[in-house]
Amino acid sequence: VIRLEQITKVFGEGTAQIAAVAGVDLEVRRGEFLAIMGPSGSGKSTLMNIIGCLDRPTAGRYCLDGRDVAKLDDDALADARRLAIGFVFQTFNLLPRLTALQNVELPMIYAGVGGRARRKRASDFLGMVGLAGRVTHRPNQLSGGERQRVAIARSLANEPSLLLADEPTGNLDSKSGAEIVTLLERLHTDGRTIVLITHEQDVAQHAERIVHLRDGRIVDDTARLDA
Amino acid sequence: VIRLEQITKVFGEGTAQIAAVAGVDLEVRRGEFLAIMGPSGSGKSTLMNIIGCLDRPTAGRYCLDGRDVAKLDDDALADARRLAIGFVFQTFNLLPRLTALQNVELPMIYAGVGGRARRKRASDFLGMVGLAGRVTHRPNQLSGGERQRVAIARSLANEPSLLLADEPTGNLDSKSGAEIVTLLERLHTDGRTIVLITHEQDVAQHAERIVHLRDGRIVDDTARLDA
Ligand SMILES: Nc1ncnc2c1ncn2[C@@H]1O[C@H](COP(=O)(O)OP(=O)(O)OP(=O)(O)O)[C@@H](O)[C@H]1O
Ligand SMILES: Nc1ncnc2c1ncn2[C@@H]1O[C@H](COP(=O)(O)OP(=O)(O)OP(=O)(O)O)[C@@H](O)[C@H]1O
Ligand SMILES: [Mg+2]
Ligand SMILES: [Mg+2]
Repeated sequence: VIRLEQITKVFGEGTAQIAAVAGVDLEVRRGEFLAIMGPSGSGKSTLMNIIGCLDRPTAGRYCLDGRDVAKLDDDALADARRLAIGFVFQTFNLLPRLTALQNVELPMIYAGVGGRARRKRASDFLGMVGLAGRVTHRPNQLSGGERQRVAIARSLANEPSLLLADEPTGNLDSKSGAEIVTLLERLHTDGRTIVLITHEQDVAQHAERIVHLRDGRIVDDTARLDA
Repeated sequence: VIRLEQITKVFGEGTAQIAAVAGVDLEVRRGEFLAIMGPSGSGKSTLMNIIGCLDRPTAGRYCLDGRDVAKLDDDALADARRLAIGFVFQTFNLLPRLTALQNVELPMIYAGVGGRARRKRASDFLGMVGLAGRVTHRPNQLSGGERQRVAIARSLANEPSLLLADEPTGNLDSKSGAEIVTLLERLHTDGRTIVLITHEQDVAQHAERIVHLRDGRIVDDTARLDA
């Protein structure tokens, strides 16, 4: 479902240029559960933004579901992204003036889901991440880990077939983190393709395959032995 | 140096009231290295904000260096905070229009440090957290872990005697995280008092004492056996 060929992303100009991603080839099959690990600054989030159609590569080709993403205009790209891809951002990116419930409803509003169904589903997703008691809170009334969980609930809103999660347990204690991993495993068993960036070995162990990045390149690609 | 007596912090009104911190007694001695752990939403950041004089308790008494903080007006509080306390925020709170170097310089500007000394020290602190190559980047040109490390460098700017760090390794891979823990240990050996909120057992193990929070209360307080 995802094919990246020689993907490169360069920031900046002249001598200050930084190749955040430097020639990555990666194929992810439909229904696969992949974890991406690597040092801070090794290009993981940059790569994820390209996969999620939030950024375009400087060079290389990206085919999503067999279609060359470079050939889609911005509107077609936004459509593909909105309905098929769920994204959990490393920095959450919640809207500060909306409640937790409204933040989770937002992708459904774009997808044209009616008000009552929307609120019911948003409330179910928040329940799934343990936030039933926080639905009317706004982001600045939530703890770090609660905001992270609202971001996770929001990514599930349109029941996307591809879920991209950038360090979804970084702000969670081990118990809440384990609950999120169990949730991801269930979503995977239901048939979704999941790409997960994580710094934690225990979280990565639940994926079927782990890819290691270093300085913008893939340096290791291992299937879990008992997968 | 820190004495909290029956500290309580309640948010909201009426039936929607939440006691984020519910009657905490805690003493931290000068030069101690304390870790605070607990589930997401258990009140750790709220407690830290009170210790750092960024928030006032709803009830209870907080004495910092023997002085009742409630008796200080906002200006005196800001002074105490600015010079003696270094704070690493869970959500970094960097200024988006300033470079990494300028963000680290900021507390020194408030402390009246001259331009050349400031830039040299800011650059040294950024070097200590492995960001010598990123000093001119602005926050949106930095990875999540790089922003976290700028926040750590900034907290050291005025060489504070009390360092409060809210999950400083949440966005770091194990190697960068270990480097930060080594840095904290060194700062502690130099005589600083350190209070660290963390979700990671390996990080907490480097403190001399671990306090566990649950639902706004202290449920465990253990000195490390070999400390
Ligand atoms: N807009 C930009 N301009 C210049 N450099 C950038 C920009 N965005 C990112 N970078 C650099 O690209 C590199 C890769 O960034 P990226 O966010 O992908 O890292 P990461 O692997 O996600 O790191 P972390 O684990 O810390 O989140 C970093 O060194 C960063 O400084
Ligand atoms: N302004 C506010 N209004 C209402 N409730 C709040 C407010 N700020 C925090 N809370 C609630 O207080 C509780 C404690 O929050 P706090 O940020 O201290 O938790 P935490 O232990 O730091 O959690 P985490 O590990 O997720 O960062 C949370 O359940 C949160 O929803
Ligand atoms: Mg990242
Ligand atoms: Mg917190």
